[in-house]
Amino acid sequence: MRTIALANQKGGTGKTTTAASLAGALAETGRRVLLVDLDPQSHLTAHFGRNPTGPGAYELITGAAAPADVIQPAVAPGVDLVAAGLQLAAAEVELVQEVGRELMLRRALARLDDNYDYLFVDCSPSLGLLTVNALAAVREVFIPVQAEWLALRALGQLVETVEVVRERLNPELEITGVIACMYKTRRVLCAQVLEALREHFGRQLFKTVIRENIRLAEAPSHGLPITIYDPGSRGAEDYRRLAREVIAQEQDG
Amino acid sequence: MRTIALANQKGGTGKTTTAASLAGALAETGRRVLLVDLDPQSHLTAHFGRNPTGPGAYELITGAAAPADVIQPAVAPGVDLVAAGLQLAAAEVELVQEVGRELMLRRALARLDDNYDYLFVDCSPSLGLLTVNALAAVREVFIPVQAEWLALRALGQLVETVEVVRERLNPELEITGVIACMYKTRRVLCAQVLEALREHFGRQLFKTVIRENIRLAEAPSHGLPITIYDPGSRGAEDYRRLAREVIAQEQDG
Ligand SMILES: Nc1ncnc2c1ncn2[C@@H]1O[C@H](COP(=O)(O)OP(=O)(O)OP(=O)(O)O)[C@@H](O)[C@H]1O
Ligand SMILES: Nc1ncnc2c1ncn2[C@@H]1O[C@H](COP(=O)(O)OP(=O)(O)OP(=O)(O)O)[C@@H](O)[C@H]1O
Ligand SMILES: [Mg+2]
Ligand SMILES: [Mg+2]
Repeated sequence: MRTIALANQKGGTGKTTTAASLAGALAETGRRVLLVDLDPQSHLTAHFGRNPTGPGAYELITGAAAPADVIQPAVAPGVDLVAAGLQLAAAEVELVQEVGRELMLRRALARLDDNYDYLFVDCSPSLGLLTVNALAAVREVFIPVQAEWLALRALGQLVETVEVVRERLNPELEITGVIACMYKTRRVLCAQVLEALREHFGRQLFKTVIRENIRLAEAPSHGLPITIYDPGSRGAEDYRRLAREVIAQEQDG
Repeated sequence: MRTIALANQKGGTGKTTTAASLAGALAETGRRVLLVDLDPQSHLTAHFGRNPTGPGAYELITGAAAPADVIQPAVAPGVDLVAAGLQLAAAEVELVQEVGRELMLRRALARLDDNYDYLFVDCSPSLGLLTVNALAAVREVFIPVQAEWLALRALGQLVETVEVVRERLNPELEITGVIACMYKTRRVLCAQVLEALREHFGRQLFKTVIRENIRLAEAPSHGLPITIYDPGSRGAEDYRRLAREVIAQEQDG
């Protein structure tokens, strides 16, 4: 099972949209995906039209519930979800004092039966305790980036945080993908930022660029991933192309 | 002096761009503006090409420095800035235990000489301790909103938080403006969300809609507000129009 955090502390860079859409595209190939909504704002949960207030990630990380109790099966074909849960907002403050506070998600996921090919954790726009929990619990990080200048400057700190987590908590952690999202094809600025990303990240930058497509912004209001909401759209096309690159990584192991 | 927090816990809704651009547009009318960057990610500080690592908001809220020591004058004509400062990221965790932890910014700003017509506090995408400090310290909240569905659902929680701060810490606090940002004029979805905002917020929703304009995304890479970077652009036009509405509010008191 590949375990991947979708992280970027800059707001609105496409983390949630990528979680939902990539899950949908991978599930179309028969791969089984588990999504964990680790953002107290519960947008991923809403993206699948689920109730954000039932038991969820909070109960999971505090050990109050086993994974099986909080997994909502088949929120889309081949995709299961652990909702954020109402209490998750309190977690960042409550858990500050707990011994081993950064390893709570990791311990919880260790109890997971290996029924999935992919586990994605959607993070909030911060590098706080919940995001550190995600980074300590997975082997890989994908970074969705908006191809704009203010988003670019956030990357340094994120890479640094991944480094610290690797050194102190999780030696296997690696940035295995950077995804250019919400790309506006006719903009010179986007092209310049993309070039800068390529120079900086080299092979870590996925070749697939996710273009801006209104269907991706509409899908959550219907509680559906793009691959179901509008399978013929550019948004679905781009995420399928990304999924193929992600799958090709399985070979490089 | 009008004191205004730019708040929205949803990421990437235009808070920082609005802080910089509205400041620039108000300063053009001769009004003096002080900006406080209360986001540890220091994007507003970067927007004016300033060093995010000098003394700044952290020293201000902990009382380690007086306002005069951390204000950087004339980052643009008529606009002064308190940078985020390197330590600000630590503040959310360090200050959790302090007595009166939500009122630290308020106490610091009370020491400010009344040299300004407008004070704007730019918040991070969260409803954590720093944002609560901002809400407890100002009389008004402007909410920049992206005209998209995932952004819309964040508003309920924000309004609730404003309510709690009003009841428990700051009885004068009021949402006096909602600003539709990054508006894509040809999109049906944007128009639908705008309609929903109008129904919900009525007069609180500014008539001016800030349209998407690449110049606004380019300006920060030059360390300039849009009104200086490209005064003839749509982005500058829209923010000037917004500034006129903001100024007209001065009459309603
Ligand atoms: N490629 C795209 N084309 C059009 N709209 C998009 C695209 N990707 C995302 N969006 C829209 O942009 C907004 C921000 O995206 P999203 O919520 O996925 O980002 P995020 O990084 O998860 O944000 P946050 O930091 O708040 O968690 C949402 O309204 C989403 O529907
Ligand atoms: N009207 C606009 N047209 C084009 N680009 C815009 C517009 N407003 C903002 N942007 C760009 O969109 C991105 C997000 O905007 P901004 O950083 O101002 O939002 P924010 O709410 O402050 O984000 P965060 O939640 O991360 O603090 C930035 O790259 C910015 O340059
Ligand atoms: Mg998100
Ligand atoms: Mg900002």
